[in-house]
Amino acid sequence: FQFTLMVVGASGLGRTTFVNTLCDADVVPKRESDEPEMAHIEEGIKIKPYTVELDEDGVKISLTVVDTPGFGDMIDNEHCFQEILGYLERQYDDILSEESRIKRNPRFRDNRVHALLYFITPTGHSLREIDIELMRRLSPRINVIPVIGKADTFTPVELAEFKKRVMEDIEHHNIPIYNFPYDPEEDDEETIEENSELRSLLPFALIGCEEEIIVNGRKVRGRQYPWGIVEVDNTQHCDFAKLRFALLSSHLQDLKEITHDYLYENYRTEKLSR
Amino acid sequence: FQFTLMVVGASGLGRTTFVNTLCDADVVPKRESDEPEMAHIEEGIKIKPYTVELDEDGVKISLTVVDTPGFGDMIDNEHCFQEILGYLERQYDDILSEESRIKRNPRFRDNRVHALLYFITPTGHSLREIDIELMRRLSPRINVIPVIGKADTFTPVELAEFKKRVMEDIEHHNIPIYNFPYDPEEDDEETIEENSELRSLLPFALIGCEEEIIVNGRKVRGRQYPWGIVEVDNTQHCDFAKLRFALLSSHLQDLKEITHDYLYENYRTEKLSR
Ligand SMILES: Nc1nc2c(ncn2[C@@H]2O[C@H](COP(=O)(O)OP(=O)(O)O)[C@@H](O)[C@H]2O)c(=O)[nH]1
Ligand SMILES: Nc1nc2c(ncn2[C@@H]2O[C@H](COP(=O)(O)OP(=O)(O)O)[C@@H](O)[C@H]2O)c(=O)[nH]1
Repeated sequence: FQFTLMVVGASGLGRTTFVNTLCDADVVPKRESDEPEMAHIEEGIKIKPYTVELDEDGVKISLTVVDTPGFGDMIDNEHCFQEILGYLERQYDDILSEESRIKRNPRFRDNRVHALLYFITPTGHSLREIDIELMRRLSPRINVIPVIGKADTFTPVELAEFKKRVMEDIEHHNIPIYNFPYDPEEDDEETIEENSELRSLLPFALIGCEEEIIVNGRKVRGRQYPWGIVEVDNTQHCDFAKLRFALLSSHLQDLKEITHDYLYENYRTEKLSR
Repeated sequence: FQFTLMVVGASGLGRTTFVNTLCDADVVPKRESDEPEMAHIEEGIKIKPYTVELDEDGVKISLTVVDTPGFGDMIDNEHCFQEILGYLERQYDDILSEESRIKRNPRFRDNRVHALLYFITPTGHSLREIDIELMRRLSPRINVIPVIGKADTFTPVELAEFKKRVMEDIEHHNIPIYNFPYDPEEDDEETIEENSELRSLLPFALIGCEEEIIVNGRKVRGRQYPWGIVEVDNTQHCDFAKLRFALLSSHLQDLKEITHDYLYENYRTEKLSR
């Protein structure tokens, strides 16, 4: 299987750490130089794909992660949206031109992006203007899945309140995110239950970490604070494990089908009828 | 004693909670309505002073806190700087016109702001463009003290690294923040030691909370996580207690003197010689 995932969010929300935790490897390098003289040359947003081979319970997956460092770091972030949208549409244009070729190119790589994880800043308030605009502008071209970065900054009560408020905002602005769709009439009991559970977790509370800590003699991936240890793989502490299973296993096909049969087709119709 | 403190920072960094913890009272109301239809009418920045009477070990202090909700929430934040600078200079203009009056106004209130706490987003990377610009543009008019909001999102190692990087950035860009100045030749041993300790804490790691939790039978102000309890007043967990003592006790006079004798005088000279 091949799957392409884009991650977008303000810097410092743990995007890089999450990708490395997802792949259990140092796929995205930690910021090279945060030297003061380098750090403030705001180059704006960059788009960088990384590919890694994963083995999910015996199933080989070639996972491409498209990182977008620099999003939201400027005083004026208007052009960031264009850069990302441009990248997504270029992958669709490649398919469009490949489809109309007489002679197929055997080495053609389909780089369409199947899902976008949008890291929401854990403010405790409602969505900011930049959050709404990004999801609104990109959801016609890609499956947008909202997540909360550094979710360990919330107490359980605050987390529940924040999730509720974010989803209220998304519904109020009619933003068509990917919400694990199901048909209560057609689908079987198990699918309905699985999808409605995943939908109730939106936005997924993510915690990333790159260290292993020994807890009661066992090795766990976690963050060590003076007041306690947060465990990434503990579903009581965050939604990391459930999101990982949905992306790389249970919903990988669904995300690809929606991208190919719906999102790409819409783009193609729009483009050809101009 | 009278003291005026401004707090500035991106929303969701715990600014409101910090002020209420500092005053041990609900001085700044929690966001009134975060209703979805209200939340996104980005009105831009607002400037709201609140006054509260405090009793610091028998010394009465009339503390005015100037809150600045809306800073940094827009896609384009250029005008935020002007709004804050404008407010600070208007207080100086009031003094200027009062000074040149023949008949003094007995009820005149001096609203000059003596210090500004700038809440840096705990990204784990270097300062963002908006952080640099705010401190650079305001430090000629006010004592700027950088602090880290929601510092409980850092492990002790990450916190030490982040503090070091922030100060490297501030030095690299020659931003004249308030760094607890002392003169190794003139000052006595105790002052040198106290000021160099406070300087080494910059940027202060702040944690705010409004709940009381019972720990081992005692009431503490803290945040309760599934993995442990963070205590605001515990100097092992954050710098809240040390900053509070510096602002409301040991350095209150120093901050006022620098504002009146140096920052205001510079403004007056610039303005009158135009
Ligand atoms: N509290 C907390 N900190 C995190 C988490 N993930 C990463 N960090 C820390 O946040 C900082 C920035 O992480 P990074 O992954 O580089 O963020 P990015 O800029 O969004 O890619 C680093 O110091 C990480 O150790 C998390 O889930 N919770
Ligand atoms: N992790 C953490 N959360 C905090 C802290 N202080 C406040 N919060 C939470 O962050 C959210 C926003 O706080 P608020 O003070 O309104 O932020 P403001 O927008 O900067 O004024 C609320 O859910 C608070 O409970 C803190 O020190 N650490």
